Amino acid sequence: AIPEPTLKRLPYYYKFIQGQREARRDFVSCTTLAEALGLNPIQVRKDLQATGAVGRPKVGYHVETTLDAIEECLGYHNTQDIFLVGAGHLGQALLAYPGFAEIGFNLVAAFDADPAKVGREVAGKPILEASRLSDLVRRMHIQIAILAVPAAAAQMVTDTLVRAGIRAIWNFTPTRLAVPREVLVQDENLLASLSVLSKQLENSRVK
Amino acid sequence: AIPEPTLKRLPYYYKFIQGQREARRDFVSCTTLAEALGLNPIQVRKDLQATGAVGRPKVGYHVETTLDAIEECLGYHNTQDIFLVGAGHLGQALLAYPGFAEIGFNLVAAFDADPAKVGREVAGKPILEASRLSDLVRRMHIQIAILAVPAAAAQMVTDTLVRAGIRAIWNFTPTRLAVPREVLVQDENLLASLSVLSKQLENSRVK
Ligand SMILES: NC(=O)c1ccc[n+]([C@@H]2O[C@H](COP(=O)([O-])OP(=O)(O)OC[C@H]3O[C@@H](n4cnc5c(N)ncnc54)[C@H](O)[C@@H]3O)[C@@H](O)[C@H]2O)c1
Ligand SMILES: NC(=O)c1ccc[n+]([C@@H]2O[C@H](COP(=O)([O-])OP(=O)(O)OC[C@H]3O[C@@H](n4cnc5c(N)ncnc54)[C@H](O)[C@@H]3O)[C@@H](O)[C@H]2O)c1
Repeated sequence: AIPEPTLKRLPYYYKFIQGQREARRDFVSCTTLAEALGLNPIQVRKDLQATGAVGRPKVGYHVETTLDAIEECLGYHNTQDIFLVGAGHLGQALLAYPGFAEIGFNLVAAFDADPAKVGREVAGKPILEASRLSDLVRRMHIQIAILAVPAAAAQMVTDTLVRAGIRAIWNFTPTRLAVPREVLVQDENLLASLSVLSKQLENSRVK
Repeated sequence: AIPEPTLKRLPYYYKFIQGQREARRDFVSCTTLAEALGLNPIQVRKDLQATGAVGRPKVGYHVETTLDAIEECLGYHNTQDIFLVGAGHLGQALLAYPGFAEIGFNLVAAFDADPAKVGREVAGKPILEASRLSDLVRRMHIQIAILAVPAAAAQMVTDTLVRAGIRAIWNFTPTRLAVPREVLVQDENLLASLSVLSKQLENSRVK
């Protein structure tokens, strides 16, 4: 399996190499990539090799086949249907974002407990009644759910998702979710992230 | 300076210990914290010690003073004015979120290039004309800006912020920003994060 730090860098290579394709270039070198992204060229070479892409000495990596290798690696080729739970401020921003479809994720529907939201649509996606979540996860074999409910509802909704067979949760709530070992959780704690940035800023000033 | 992995865990300790305060408990042990958060008690002890909090053998950490130590450490005591650039779907969700104020960040105003948005308010915060950004960053000595503009505008807005004296950028765009060494950037690449989760799910199935 590909190490996580490499996986996190691949979308940046992908975006840059797409720019090379638009500029009608056929090859791109590790040095060009490294300079553009402020990375070490040896790290770039290692990352690209991890995707199976092959570079030619003095010529570089073929733009089309490298884009293909990265797409394969990040699963951009297979579309995944995913659900969103909690169609509030953050949930609606995620529903309206075209970027997820571009990388193979089809945000099929949102679920909410607020009757005033149920029955509406955001960016063409329906907001359904929260009570239908469990049945639809099961029937549609949904693997990934995005959690954007208030912290107080987070664990309860998680338990419903896990019972219905969810395999991974992308968690935007500040709550640490208790899940069985076979369920993956990726926390996106935005408050922690801002605090860390601010603290690093404070540390950098002290020097 | 406190290591970043520790800083990222502190908000979870903070939230759990707040719950202890609401349950009128005076002390909390590392074991209780570790069990609640699925962490190793030795790691918890090391993290709390890094904040300056002192535990008493067999009794644990005093709830009030430990909350205070974590607040001090994460800078929750000093309010920091920050700007948001790009009042679109994501920007408006961030403006409407009360969580930032709770940890000492005052999202003062948003800036946008779309005349239809300028002059409106979201959650009581004004959306101002993008051309005023540079002057107001300078006059209000703003240190941190949140970037939520389209990828195509990201570098241009960043250059404006840097010239005006910004010290740190919280970047939600998928663009890698080129900034001078003394400016901090924290990337929040949500697309990469979802791709990584999906790839890890794929890896876990193969086993
Ligand atoms: N908005 C942000 O910028 C932001 C930033 C960081 C973290 N978060 C976190 O993301 C989550 C959502 O934040 P928000 O600002 O969108 O909040 P919000 O209150 O605007 O939206 C929450 C939505 O969840 C729905 N909901 C509540 N209980 C539910 C349940 N049991 N089942 C289904 N839906 C339910 C509500 O009806 C509401 O529509 C919160 O946990 C918050 O801490 C948000
Ligand atoms: N919405 C999401 O869930 C989401 C998820 C991941 C990443 N992102 C990233 O966050 C950014 C914002 O996404 P969004 O969905 O809110 O887009 P959006 O189009 O809804 O909002 C962008 C806003 O930026 C404004 N803008 C454009 N150029 C500007 C400039 N030069 N100065 C000031 N304002 C300017 C636009 O008028 C608009 O209001 C994008 O880079 C996107 O890739 C968004």
